[in-house]
Amino acid sequence: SIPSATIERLPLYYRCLDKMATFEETEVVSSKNLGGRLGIPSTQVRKDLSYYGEFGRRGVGYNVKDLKKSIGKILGVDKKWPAILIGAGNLGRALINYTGFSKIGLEISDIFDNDLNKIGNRVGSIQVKSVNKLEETINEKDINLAIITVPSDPAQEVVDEIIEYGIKAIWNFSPTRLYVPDDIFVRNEDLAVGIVSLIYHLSWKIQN
Amino acid sequence: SIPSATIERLPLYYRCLDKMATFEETEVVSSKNLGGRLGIPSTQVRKDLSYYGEFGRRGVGYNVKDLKKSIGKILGVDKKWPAILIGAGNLGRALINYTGFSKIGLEISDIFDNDLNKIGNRVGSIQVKSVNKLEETINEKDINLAIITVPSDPAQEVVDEIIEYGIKAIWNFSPTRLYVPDDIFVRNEDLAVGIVSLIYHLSWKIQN
Ligand SMILES: NC(=O)c1ccc[n+]([C@@H]2O[C@H](COP(=O)([O-])OP(=O)(O)OC[C@H]3O[C@@H](n4cnc5c(N)ncnc54)[C@H](O)[C@@H]3O)[C@@H](O)[C@H]2O)c1
Ligand SMILES: NC(=O)c1ccc[n+]([C@@H]2O[C@H](COP(=O)([O-])OP(=O)(O)OC[C@H]3O[C@@H](n4cnc5c(N)ncnc54)[C@H](O)[C@@H]3O)[C@@H](O)[C@H]2O)c1
Repeated sequence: SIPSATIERLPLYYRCLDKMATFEETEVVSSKNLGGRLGIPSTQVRKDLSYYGEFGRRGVGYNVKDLKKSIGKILGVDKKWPAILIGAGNLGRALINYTGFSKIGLEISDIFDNDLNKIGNRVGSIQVKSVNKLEETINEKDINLAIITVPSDPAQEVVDEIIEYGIKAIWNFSPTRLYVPDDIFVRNEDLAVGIVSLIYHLSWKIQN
Repeated sequence: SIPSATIERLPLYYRCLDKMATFEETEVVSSKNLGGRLGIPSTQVRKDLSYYGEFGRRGVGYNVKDLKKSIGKILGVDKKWPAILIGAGNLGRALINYTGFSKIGLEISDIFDNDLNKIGNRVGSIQVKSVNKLEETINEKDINLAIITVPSDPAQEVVDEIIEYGIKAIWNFSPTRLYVPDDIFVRNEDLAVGIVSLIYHLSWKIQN
């Protein structure tokens, strides 16, 4: 089985190759050069890619466009991934308006909220729906992916409901641990951990 | 030296103890119970805390309020941390309006942008300033911490400038690798890595 650290480096390789293919004339790149741009040792680059097959030629390097395409296929970002977002608040709106997600195939098709003041409003080009329409939308559009930007208290309840309707993968921004069946993927983004670890280092630096 | 994985678990213990102290009557908690709420083995909880001293009594457990206070002190979240935010766009506005950061002492005091249409507008209770005022603000208010929510292209330039003015720690949301001197702390939040790894797992599940 492939280490999760390897899986998490693939998007970094993909973005770097995408930038090279878009902004530079570079046709071929070595593992040393690709790694150097990301602060990753060249041995690690070769090892990560070896889990997925043979890429490039020894001593020559990798063809930038080919490798980008191969990694894109491995990641699945060459396909379209319709998703729903629940919680049309501050963070939800920022995610909906972000143009960067379309490059990886994420397409937020519907937005849900339980606040009567928000239902019916538009965020970007999408109209906020009531949570009463969750079952109908998930079934009609065969949605597998949900983004959770509700407060932590209702998060578990919301997630239980959408799993019942068929959601298979959850991108969770609420700072709470979600209990889900084994066949459901959950990715937690806990922004507070990032800023607190920064404060921790700054605080220790100042004390010493 | 303390492993970064340990440092990153401390905010999770802190938040869990904070919830217990606020919403429950629980006075004492065992490492097994505290770990159980977070999906962390009790041996790991004890090991993490042992880096920072003796807490609780063997066989009895930890006093919830005392342990929360001790971890808060270790993390530095019992102090106030004034910060500036650069890039008053979608994500910047969501971060500014978030009430959860005040619990950990983060206080965004000033917001900057280079877009004439944004300068002078209010986000929450703060008025957006021109980037021309960065040096003056960082020096006058002795700010150490900056949040970067500009696009990736200008990010390095912005960071070079604020380090020159005395910024010591950077919370970076732009999807690009920042080159900074060794004494500067940088924490990168790369939201794309989270969603792409979710798509990766969903895609492989569907293929098999
Ligand atoms: N904004 C940030 O910068 C930030 C940072 C870190 C973490 N978070 C986390 O992200 C989540 C969203 O934060 P925010 O700042 O956008 O909050 P917010 O209060 O602005 O938005 C939350 C939205 O969820 C909706 N909601 C509440 N209960 C619901 C339910 N049962 N079903 C459907 N919708 C429901 C609310 O009506 C609101 O529109 C929170 O869990 C927060 O802790 C946000
Ligand atoms: N919004 C999201 O959900 C999201 C998700 C992932 C990553 N990001 C990253 O976060 C960053 C912000 O994203 P966003 O969606 O808020 O973008 P945005 O375009 O809405 O906001 C960017 C802001 O930065 C300002 N800016 C540009 N150059 C500047 C400079 N040199 N100095 C000061 N201000 C400058 C712009 O005027 C604008 O207000 C980007 O790097 C983006 O890739 C955002």
